[in-house]
Amino acid sequence: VVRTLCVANQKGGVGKTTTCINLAAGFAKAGYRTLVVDLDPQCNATSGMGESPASDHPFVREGRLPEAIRATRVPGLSLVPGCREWNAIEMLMRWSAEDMRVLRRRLEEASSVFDEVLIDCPPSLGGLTRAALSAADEVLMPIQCEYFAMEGLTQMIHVIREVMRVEPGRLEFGGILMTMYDERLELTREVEREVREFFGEIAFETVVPRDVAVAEAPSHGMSVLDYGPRTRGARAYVELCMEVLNRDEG
Amino acid sequence: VVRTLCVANQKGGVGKTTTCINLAAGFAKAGYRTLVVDLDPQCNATSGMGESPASDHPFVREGRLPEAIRATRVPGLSLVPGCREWNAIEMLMRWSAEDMRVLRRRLEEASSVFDEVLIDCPPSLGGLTRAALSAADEVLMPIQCEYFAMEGLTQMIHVIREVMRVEPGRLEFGGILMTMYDERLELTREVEREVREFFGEIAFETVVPRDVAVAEAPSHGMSVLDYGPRTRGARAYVELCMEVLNRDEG
Ligand SMILES: Nc1ncnc2c1ncn2[C@@H]1O[C@H](COP(=O)(O)OP(=O)(O)OP(=O)(O)O)[C@@H](O)[C@H]1O
Ligand SMILES: Nc1ncnc2c1ncn2[C@@H]1O[C@H](COP(=O)(O)OP(=O)(O)OP(=O)(O)O)[C@@H](O)[C@H]1O
Ligand SMILES: [Mg+2]
Ligand SMILES: [Mg+2]
Repeated sequence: VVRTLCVANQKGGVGKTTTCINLAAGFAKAGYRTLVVDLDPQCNATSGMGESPASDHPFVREGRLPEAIRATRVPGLSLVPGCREWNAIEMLMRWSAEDMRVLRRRLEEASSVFDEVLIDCPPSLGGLTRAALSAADEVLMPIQCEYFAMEGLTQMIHVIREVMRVEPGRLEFGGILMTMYDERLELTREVEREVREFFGEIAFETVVPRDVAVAEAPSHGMSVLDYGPRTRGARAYVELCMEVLNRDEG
Repeated sequence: VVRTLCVANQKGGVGKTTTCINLAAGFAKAGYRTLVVDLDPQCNATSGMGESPASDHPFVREGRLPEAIRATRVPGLSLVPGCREWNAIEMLMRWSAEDMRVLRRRLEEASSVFDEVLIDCPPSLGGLTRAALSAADEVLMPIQCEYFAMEGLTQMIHVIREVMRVEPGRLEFGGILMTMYDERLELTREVEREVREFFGEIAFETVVPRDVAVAEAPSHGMSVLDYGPRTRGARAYVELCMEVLNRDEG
């Protein structure tokens, strides 16, 4: 049975794309057939995986979705590329229930041959993110341990609860991941304390440290697991992968 | 004569809000009557200045805009607060020329008593950012010196040129600002080289170093100029302020 994980947070630059690419690589290396769907008009997940954007978005173009899926350099990891034209689409995209049903049906049709699907979202609570939430089984929220992090989360959680109400029992919280963690900073430790107090079990044990190898990897079109397997960043994403898989069994 | 600066970049987490707050504080301390307009539904500029969001957005609610303007703790610095309800509005916001004319007229009416107006934008190229671009005289683009930075800029510049075509002679490039600069990292130095080669004079001389004081200041509702005046981050924003003012005279 395929599991669809939506990686979302309206706060920008918190590590959504980085988490999508590296967690997907971790699943693929653990033997799970994995698909990344790039729903962000910036197409960072697409370029970070060494691919180029599609000229029109597979979700909007007519025809079957499976044709749009590309294999990547990582065995077992495939990609539905993003599209820059999507900007126009985002602006057209009303949050209509019909749109979402179409998107979910097409995604289900395309992803039946996979074990794990990860959707990378833009930094917004607009139509694209809501579409991804309505197509997902779990939502994973990367945050940075900084002041603005907690503010954005409450709004995000509000929207997630809305989607959960529309269709009870489908979408669950996949977890909150602290990224770019710098244990030397008081601010980082303070926000972590707040997050663990407020969210308890929902927050992952694993935190991803700030590690320049993580920021360098996409410029080589590679995940950090391939670019720097012995780095702290790569080890943290492998740990996260294990934690996500164990939660699943739990 | 008032100058309106739009601080925008669809890439998330690059320092748009931080630059808006700190540059505005710099202008106010230099004796310029300054207004910050928070157009981001996250309302980070509003909370970072120690204020709370409005219940409905002054731009959308009927009535005169000047009533919505609040004084802040910094003498000479005022704020049009953001609104979380704006999310619904962003989704409703078509890029209609009529919307933009209304917004620009209301902004002009409200800002005539100021010397400098800075608009903080959400991380997207949707209606809110386009509205801000069409109401602005200059656009200032913060970037981080990381791999995804250059990719996003080309799309951003494409939209800016579109706005410039619609009304020639109004909007100009205010400059590209490198933020969270870490001179120890090869990646940072490499991207800086690329930015200066590609954009030349448009890139500011001033770079803002990564400095935890900058990230701590908003949790106290203060600019870094007030929170840590002798820190590297504060000195950089003062330097930027001088550079922006000098370019104006130039
Ligand atoms: N653990 C880490 N250590 C160092 N740098 C990191 C780490 N995680 C992410 N980065 C860098 O931080 C920047 C922001 O990360 P990323 O682009 O993944 O965030 P995002 O949430 O997808 O951003 P957006 O909101 O624009 O979609 C990128 O340049 C990325 O390379
Ligand atoms: N020079 C700096 N040194 C250290 N931290 C910084 C610096 N500038 C910004 N930050 C921190 O980085 C994070 C991102 O900055 P900010 O929120 O201003 O970016 P943004 O572009 O407005 O994000 P968004 O795309 O979500 O609107 C914040 O937590 C901020 O405190
Ligand atoms: Mg991203
Ligand atoms: Mg911001």
